[in-house]
Amino acid sequence: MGKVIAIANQKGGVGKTTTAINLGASLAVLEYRTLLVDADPQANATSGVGFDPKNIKTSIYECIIDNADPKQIILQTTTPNLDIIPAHIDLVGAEIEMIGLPNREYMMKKVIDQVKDDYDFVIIDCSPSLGLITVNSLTAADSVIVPVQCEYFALEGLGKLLNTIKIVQSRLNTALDIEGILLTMYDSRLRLSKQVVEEVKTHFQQIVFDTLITRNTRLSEAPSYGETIIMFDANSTGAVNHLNLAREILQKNNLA
Amino acid sequence: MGKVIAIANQKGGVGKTTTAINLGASLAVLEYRTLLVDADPQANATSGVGFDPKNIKTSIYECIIDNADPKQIILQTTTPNLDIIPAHIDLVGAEIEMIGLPNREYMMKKVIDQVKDDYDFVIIDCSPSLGLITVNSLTAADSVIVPVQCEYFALEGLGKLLNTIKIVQSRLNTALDIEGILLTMYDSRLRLSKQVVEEVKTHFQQIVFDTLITRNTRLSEAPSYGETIIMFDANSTGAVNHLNLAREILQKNNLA
Ligand SMILES: Nc1ncnc2c1ncn2[C@@H]1O[C@H](COP(=O)(O)OP(=O)(O)OP(=O)(O)O)[C@@H](O)[C@H]1O
Ligand SMILES: Nc1ncnc2c1ncn2[C@@H]1O[C@H](COP(=O)(O)OP(=O)(O)OP(=O)(O)O)[C@@H](O)[C@H]1O
Ligand SMILES: [Mg+2]
Ligand SMILES: [Mg+2]
Repeated sequence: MGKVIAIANQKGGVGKTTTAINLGASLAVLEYRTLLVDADPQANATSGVGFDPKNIKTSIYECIIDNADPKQIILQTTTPNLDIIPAHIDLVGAEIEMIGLPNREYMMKKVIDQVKDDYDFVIIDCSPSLGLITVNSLTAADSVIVPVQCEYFALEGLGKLLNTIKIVQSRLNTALDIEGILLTMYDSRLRLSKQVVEEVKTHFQQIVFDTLITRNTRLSEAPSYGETIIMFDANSTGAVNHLNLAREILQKNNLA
Repeated sequence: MGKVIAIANQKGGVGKTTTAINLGASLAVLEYRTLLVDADPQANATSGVGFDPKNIKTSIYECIIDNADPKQIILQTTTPNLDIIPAHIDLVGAEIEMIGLPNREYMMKKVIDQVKDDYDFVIIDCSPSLGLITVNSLTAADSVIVPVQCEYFALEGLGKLLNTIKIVQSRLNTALDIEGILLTMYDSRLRLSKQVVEEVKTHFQQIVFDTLITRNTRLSEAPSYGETIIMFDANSTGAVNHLNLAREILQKNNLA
């Protein structure tokens, strides 16, 4: 019975894709069968695990809009226990096509429900928006991880996102939980970084992960080789941070 | 007769808002009357110049949806020659409201055309998406600046964005020009940074700005004080880079 976790934040460039790929890879290396779902038309999670988005013929788009069988679309990555439902640029058009359809908020859930029992975890990478596809991902999810970059603008948008999560919880998915707020790109040399961590821990105490993801260039180099951080450099702080995050989530869910 | 420049890239966190605010501030300090237009519901440009988005009663939303007079909504910033049409979170709903309206792609243009003659430059900060509001901004613009972070994922999305610009040029705004591709968050110590610069300069030669915006923590600290980089730390490399960018644009437009 796979646990579905969405990675969401409408602020751009905060580490959603980096978290999705590398938390997925960490769970996989700890022997948990994991499925990534790329719900961002930019298809960064798809290319980050080694697939060229231009060569993707069928993707999450066909599953949502054409009712294609997700089991036929799933791709295996080079990491054992890590599969992906890829994205394609066509996904940009999906939001317009879903407007007016009766169950438009539940279309992603319908897709994920067909495959989640084959996995221990399903991780959905969302685009930097609170549009219909992100709402669909939150409706399909059991919980959501909110990456927050240790920068001023990233702090600003947090309240708005938590509001949206409350709306989804009350109207579309009463079971949606907050798995946690994840502080990313932390740089201990910067005063601003420390201030943001202080601020987030003060306001959101219980739901902030103990694990901090520090700024680490190996994390930004790995996707250019189409590799997760575990494959690319298992000794890097980026790899250690994401393995710690995986363990923290497993403990919290009484799986470790 | 103000020149309208949109700052756009659907990739998140590449420096769109940082460019809009600090290019605007640089043009203002060089005595060019400049208007910022915040076309992102996150309202980062609005808070970055010192206004609390929660206190904004009327914004670009009312101008587009309710035909409010933009001249009544314009706010003066603490920087002489720099005004702003602020954003508000309501803007999230605008895209849905604009679907089906006859001239839905030209609504931003209608607003900007009412004020642009009062300024030398109008700079539009776009959200990380290629939705209707960004298309509106590209339709209202004379040219577009594309910030590209010196990272792998930022490179990936460039082709798609340039495609979208071509579509807008052919169907909605034949006069739309590319003002340039701006490389941001450059860190000369990182191999990846250098590789991205190489790659972009090889593929896009003529349209890449000579000015590089280097990674500089003062740029990310300034918005937490509600100040532009020029006010916050005029001697920082962040300030020098944006002043150079302003001069490069002025020269290109035979204004320097
Ligand atoms: N801890 C880190 N250290 C260094 N670089 C990082 C780190 N996390 C992410 N990055 C880099 O920062 C950039 C932004 O991260 P990423 O693309 O994962 O963010 P995102 O939230 O998914 O962006 P978008 O909003 O566009 O979907 C990427 O180039 C990534 O490689
Ligand atoms: N050259 C730079 N050096 C250091 N930090 C920077 C630089 N440029 C931008 N930043 C910081 O990086 C983060 C992302 O920049 P910014 O918010 O301007 O990007 P954006 O493209 O507008 O993001 P979004 O896609 O969410 O609108 C911000 O916290 C900003 O302060
Ligand atoms: Mg992403
Ligand atoms: Mg922005």
